[in-house]
Amino acid sequence: SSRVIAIANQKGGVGKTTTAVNLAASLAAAERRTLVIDVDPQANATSGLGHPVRDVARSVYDWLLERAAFDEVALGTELQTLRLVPSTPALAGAEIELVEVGARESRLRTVLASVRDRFDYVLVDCPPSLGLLTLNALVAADSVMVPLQCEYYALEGLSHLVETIERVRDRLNPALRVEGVLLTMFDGRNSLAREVADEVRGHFAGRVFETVIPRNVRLSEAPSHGRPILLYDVQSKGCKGYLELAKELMTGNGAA
Amino acid sequence: SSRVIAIANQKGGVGKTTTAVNLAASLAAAERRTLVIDVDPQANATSGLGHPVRDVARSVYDWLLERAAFDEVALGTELQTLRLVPSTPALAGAEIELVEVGARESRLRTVLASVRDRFDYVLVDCPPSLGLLTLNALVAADSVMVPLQCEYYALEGLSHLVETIERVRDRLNPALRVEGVLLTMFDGRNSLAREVADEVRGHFAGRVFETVIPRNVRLSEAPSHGRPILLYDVQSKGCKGYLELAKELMTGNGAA
Ligand SMILES: Nc1ncnc2c1ncn2[C@@H]1O[C@H](COP(=O)(O)OP(=O)(O)OP(=O)(O)O)[C@@H](O)[C@H]1O
Ligand SMILES: Nc1ncnc2c1ncn2[C@@H]1O[C@H](COP(=O)(O)OP(=O)(O)OP(=O)(O)O)[C@@H](O)[C@H]1O
Ligand SMILES: [Mg+2]
Ligand SMILES: [Mg+2]
Repeated sequence: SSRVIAIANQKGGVGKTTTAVNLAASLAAAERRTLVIDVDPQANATSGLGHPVRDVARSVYDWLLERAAFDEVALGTELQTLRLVPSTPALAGAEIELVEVGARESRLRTVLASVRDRFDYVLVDCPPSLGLLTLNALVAADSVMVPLQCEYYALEGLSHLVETIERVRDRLNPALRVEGVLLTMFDGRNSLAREVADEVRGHFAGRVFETVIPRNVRLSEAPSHGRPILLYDVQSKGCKGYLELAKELMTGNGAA
Repeated sequence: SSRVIAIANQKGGVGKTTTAVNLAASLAAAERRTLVIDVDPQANATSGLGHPVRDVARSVYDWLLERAAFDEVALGTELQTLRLVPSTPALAGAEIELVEVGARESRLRTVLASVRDRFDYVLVDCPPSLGLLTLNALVAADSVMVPLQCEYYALEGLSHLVETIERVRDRLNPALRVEGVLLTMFDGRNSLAREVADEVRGHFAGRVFETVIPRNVRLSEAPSHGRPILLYDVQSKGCKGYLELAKELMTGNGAA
């Protein structure tokens, strides 16, 4: 059966989209049937997987409000076993539109229920906030993966994210667990990064992935070609990092 | 008379908070009376200026909803002429609470009107979204400064931000103009960064600051000491960058 994983962190620029796109591509390369759902109005995962935002006709917005079915919205990618539910900037309007709808936090869980079993992994890329779009992802998910840049401001926000996850577990999604914290953009020469990494491993013992994603400029170049790193530069350190992460996730060595 | 500048970009992690805190400190060091208003529920500008989030009793949330006066909310900092209106994570609730209030986009402009003339510069640090909190900043502001990391995803979001600024100008704040785009975390050895910088200067001719903020690890270390770079490492490249930016802003050489 399928595993739905929300990629979430309200801190901006920590590598959520880069993780959603490249972990999904690595899982697809290992022949797991994989779906990326982009619930960020920035629609970076959408363009990162080769679909320019201006070309997107129907999006996750239509699917959430049941104006379109999954098969009318889902797109293919360059990888056979990887599909995408795209986003658009118009999704920002959903935050306000959803406030007035009943059971507003579980729209995604509802529409995903009938299609999730077509996939082994469903990764949901979240915006940098704890608003209704991220809440929908947390309610629909089995677990949460938290990309974390090893910097002070990112560390500061972690406890607030964990509280939010616990509140969602208590009230809306009892099965929700933390898949793990993923250290991203890591530069071992930087003492602050090492200090933050040590602190996170202390606080979240057993819930931090072994795999650490290094800072690697090739990861930031790949999106301008609309391709995951696997299809842009398979030899790069960034690519090796996400292949390793996929392996760790598939073998269940992931964080508790 | 005072200048109110919103520091905004819905792309996460581009240096909004780092710019708000360090530009403000540089202006204060030049004896300009300066106020930072933190409207991001992450409250990074608040802790970056030495006020741990758990110590904040009253915040911008109370001021916006007129439950507290400016003088009950504003805090001092280590710099004589720099004050702060702090944020708290509870502010995330304001996005939903403000939806139901009349004239919800102009709450900040209303409460700021009676105090803005006590300051030469008011900088508003925005969250990574185009929701009601950022809209409040855009309606209250005279101009918008847009920190931009020289990366592909950040560039992609720029046109959407400019559209939003133009919509706010047409409907809610006719005087709003773009103070300028500020290139941040710039590493000249990186060809993608140079390409993005060239593209931005092409698109926004005359509206890009001369000053470019280099990537400098000291800027990411300073917040863990709750101090702006000026009080953490005045010799650093990052500090020189923000002092230069303050000078460019004060002499009016800023972008059109
Ligand atoms: N390991 C890495 N090495 C180098 N650059 C990276 C790495 N991971 C991500 N980046 C780049 O850093 C920037 C931020 O990453 P990304 O956009 O994935 O973060 P995000 O958390 O999704 O941001 P947002 O909060 O805006 O959604 C992007 O320009 C991306 O290309
Ligand atoms: N010029 C720089 N050189 C090195 N590190 C920097 C620089 N500017 C900012 N940083 C670091 O990069 C990270 C992102 O910066 P910052 O938090 O200021 O961005 P932001 O746009 O405010 O993020 P958010 O979207 O979450 O509000 C922080 O950890 C910060 O310390
Ligand atoms: Mg993203
Ligand atoms: Mg910030």
